[in-house]
Amino acid sequence: MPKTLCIANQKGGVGKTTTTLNLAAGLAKAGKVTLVVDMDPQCNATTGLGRRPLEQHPLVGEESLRHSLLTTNQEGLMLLPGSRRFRDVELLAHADSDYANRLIEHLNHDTAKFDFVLIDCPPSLGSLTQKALACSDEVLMPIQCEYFAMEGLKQMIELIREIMVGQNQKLSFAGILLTMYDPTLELTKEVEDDVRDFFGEIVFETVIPRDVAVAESPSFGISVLDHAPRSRGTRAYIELCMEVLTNVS
Amino acid sequence: MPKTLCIANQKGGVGKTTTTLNLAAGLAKAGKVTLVVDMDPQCNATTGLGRRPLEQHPLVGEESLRHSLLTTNQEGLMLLPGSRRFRDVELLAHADSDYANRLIEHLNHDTAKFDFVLIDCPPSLGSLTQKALACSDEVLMPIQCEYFAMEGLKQMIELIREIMVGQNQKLSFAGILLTMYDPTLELTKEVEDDVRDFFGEIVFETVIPRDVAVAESPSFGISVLDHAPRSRGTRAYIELCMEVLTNVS
Ligand SMILES: Nc1ncnc2c1ncn2[C@@H]1O[C@H](COP(=O)(O)OP(=O)(O)OP(=O)(O)O)[C@@H](O)[C@H]1O
Ligand SMILES: Nc1ncnc2c1ncn2[C@@H]1O[C@H](COP(=O)(O)OP(=O)(O)OP(=O)(O)O)[C@@H](O)[C@H]1O
Ligand SMILES: [Mg+2]
Ligand SMILES: [Mg+2]
Repeated sequence: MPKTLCIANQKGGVGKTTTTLNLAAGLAKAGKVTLVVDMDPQCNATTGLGRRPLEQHPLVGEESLRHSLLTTNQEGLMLLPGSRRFRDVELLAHADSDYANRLIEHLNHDTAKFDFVLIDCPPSLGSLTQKALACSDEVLMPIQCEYFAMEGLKQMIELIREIMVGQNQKLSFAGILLTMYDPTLELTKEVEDDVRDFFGEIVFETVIPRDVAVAESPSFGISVLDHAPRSRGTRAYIELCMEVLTNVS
Repeated sequence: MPKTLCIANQKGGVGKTTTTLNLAAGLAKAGKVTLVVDMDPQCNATTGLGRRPLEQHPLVGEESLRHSLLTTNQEGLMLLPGSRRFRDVELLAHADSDYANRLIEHLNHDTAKFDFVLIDCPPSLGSLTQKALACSDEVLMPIQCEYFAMEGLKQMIELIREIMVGQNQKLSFAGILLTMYDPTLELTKEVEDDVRDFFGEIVFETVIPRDVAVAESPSFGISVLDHAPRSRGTRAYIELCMEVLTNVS
């Protein structure tokens, strides 16, 4: 059975998709067969891997996921693409629909050959994110070191705790990841201190620096590890990958 | 009747809340009585103005909005705070609920004394944003000059055109606003050229530079115009305010 990681945060633009893609590429380079699942109607994870969104979301169809899996520019990394079709988003997001169970079933049956499954979530605490949390082993929360960051995090943690005691007893925290970190800004330091004081152990040692190479790589459909192998962004995502692998074993 | 502006973009973290707060402060300083409506369950517009979210969302209750309006640290600027309560978010977001019409009724009846109403939207194209679009005169779309920016914009424009011919014939484009603009990055220049080539006239002349003073101001509950009056961020938001006032008249 694969280890399923859900990359989630209600706050927008904090680096969820960027972390999903670059962590997945790092895991694949470390020899782990990895799948990225795009649960965001924006389909940024799909296009960031150089692929196009599907007409119909694979999780809404009857067929097994195996038929929809795509290869990527990174060996050992596959993609379950997303869909922008509103009908599918509404179907998947409808809280009491049986699509909820289908997601869990689909993911449990069709992903056995993977070592890791990473699920990229939309910026919301609605049903799509809740379903992704319900079928994950761990949740990784990227946050920016900015004022609004702390606000949403506490609400997010409450929701995760509810799911941990309710729908998914196996769910645990992979960690909180500081992204777009700029050590020259006082604001960054202040928020980092707050987050480490408040959340302690569950904050990753690794921080991801703000680095334009990271923002450029999705336009080439590759990870920053391939786009700019000697960049600070690459070094940080490799470090994160090592930290995730150490925590998992 | 006030002019109602909806600040929307499905992409997260592009500066929707920041633009709502600083444009509203600029309009108030220019002598226009202005109301900010917080439609985002994250309630960043509420806390960014130094206020706390309500237990129950004012749009869900029976009472007139007048009872829930709050003053802010800026004279001439009032706030209709948001709520983080899931029940309310689900109620407001349920596509076919009565609450859709209630929003339009509430806004039409209780805001007559304002010159401008600015609605801050969540990072989604779901019902909350669609309802806000349905009761607005104009829509302002902040975007970052980054690769994923263009992806979501086309889908957003399609949705807006649908609402323009369907539910709300009075809706028009206020404009596309480039935010967190960093002229030293090639990526910024490339995306700006793409956006101006593709969308032409509807892109504001004014661009908002990346400026840490802008990110600091919400932690004091004031706009960047008060937090750092001589900053580049302040100058840009005052310029934007002039451009919006010129376009409106
Ligand atoms: N370390 C970094 N350095 C520089 N830019 C970054 C970094 N990480 C992410 N970005 C850029 O910041 C923007 C936001 O990142 P991303 O889209 O991954 O966030 P997200 O949380 O997935 O957003 P959404 O909430 O819309 O899903 C993107 O344009 C991305 O390229
Ligand atoms: N011009 C700027 N310079 C520097 N930082 C900025 C600027 N504009 C916004 N920010 C910061 O970037 C982050 C994202 O901005 P903001 O929260 O306004 O975006 P949003 O689109 O409202 O996000 P969401 O999609 O979560 O609602 C915030 O931490 C904000 O302080
Ligand atoms: Mg994303
Ligand atoms: Mg916002």
